[in-house]
Amino acid sequence: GAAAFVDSILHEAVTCQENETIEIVAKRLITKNVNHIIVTDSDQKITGIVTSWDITKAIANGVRTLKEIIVRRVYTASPNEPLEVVAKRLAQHNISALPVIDETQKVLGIITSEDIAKLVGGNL
Amino acid sequence: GAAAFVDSILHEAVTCQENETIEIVAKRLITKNVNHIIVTDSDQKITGIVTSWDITKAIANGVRTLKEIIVRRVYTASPNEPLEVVAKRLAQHNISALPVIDETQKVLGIITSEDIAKLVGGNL
Ligand SMILES: C[S@@+](CC[C@H](N)C(=O)[O-])C[C@H]1O[C@@H](n2cnc3c(N)ncnc32)[C@H](O)[C@@H]1O
Ligand SMILES: C[S@@+](CC[C@H](N)C(=O)[O-])C[C@H]1O[C@@H](n2cnc3c(N)ncnc32)[C@H](O)[C@@H]1O
Repeated sequence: GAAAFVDSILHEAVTCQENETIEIVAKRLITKNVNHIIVTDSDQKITGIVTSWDITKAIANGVRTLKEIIVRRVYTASPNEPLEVVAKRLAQHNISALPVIDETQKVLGIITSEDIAKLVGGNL
Repeated sequence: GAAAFVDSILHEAVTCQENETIEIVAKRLITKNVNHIIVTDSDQKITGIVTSWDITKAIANGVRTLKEIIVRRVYTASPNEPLEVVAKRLAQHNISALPVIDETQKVLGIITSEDIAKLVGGNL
């Protein structure tokens, strides 16, 4: 397809802090109508990711605190990467979103498999 | 892109029955490593869908039974539809999966935005 890059389809990320509860994070995912929330520190630097899948896992395993379900080893994307490259990354790791960060680990946004699938439908 | 149709990328759907619990459904989503489960009757006909987003919503709202979170008005796909058409349907309704059914409402499989995004990465 046309040379499309991450920065043309990334959108604003929903974020949370480590000291919040699973219930608060669940409410934010629902209010914002998304499946992914990026965990950040007070400088907006990425420290992890939590998804509706992780909250489902907490229910499956009877886990109560947010810190227990935060995923720390996060695959990310840079704004200037081609979409083919990030689509391959999603597929390789069987994940549905990549936080977009700059060289200082600051969160710039997020790109999801839903965003990429929209391109196939000619939505841009 | 090449003329691709739903039947070339659909995969087996994880299913459940109406009388199961939220916890059992959560465990199945995690064990199968997916976000969508299709609710079927004893003839494998579709009666609804539940996703990890719905389970997150149950946490956010303190809801306890599966029947309360099953989504009944389900958007679906047919095996012979072009991928562009189903990608547009996903985007239009802001959803991440379409159960694939035949003319008798029998579940043949499922297609997700992750499956479609893989095509952009040249995975097929
Ligand atoms: C392995 S996937 C399986 C289900 C489905 N493919 C999905 O992504 O939701 C679910 C797990 O991937 C993790 N995950 C999602 N995006 C991620 C990312 N960018 N980096 C690392 N883990 C991620 C989630 O936190 C969750 O624990
Ligand atoms: C509106 S989407 C918003 C979040 C995100 N876009 C996603 O799909 O997970 C979440 C809701 O869509 C519903 N949903 C997912 N696939 C569906 C489908 N094929 N038909 C009807 N509702 C569906 C889920 O049951 C859930 O209640």
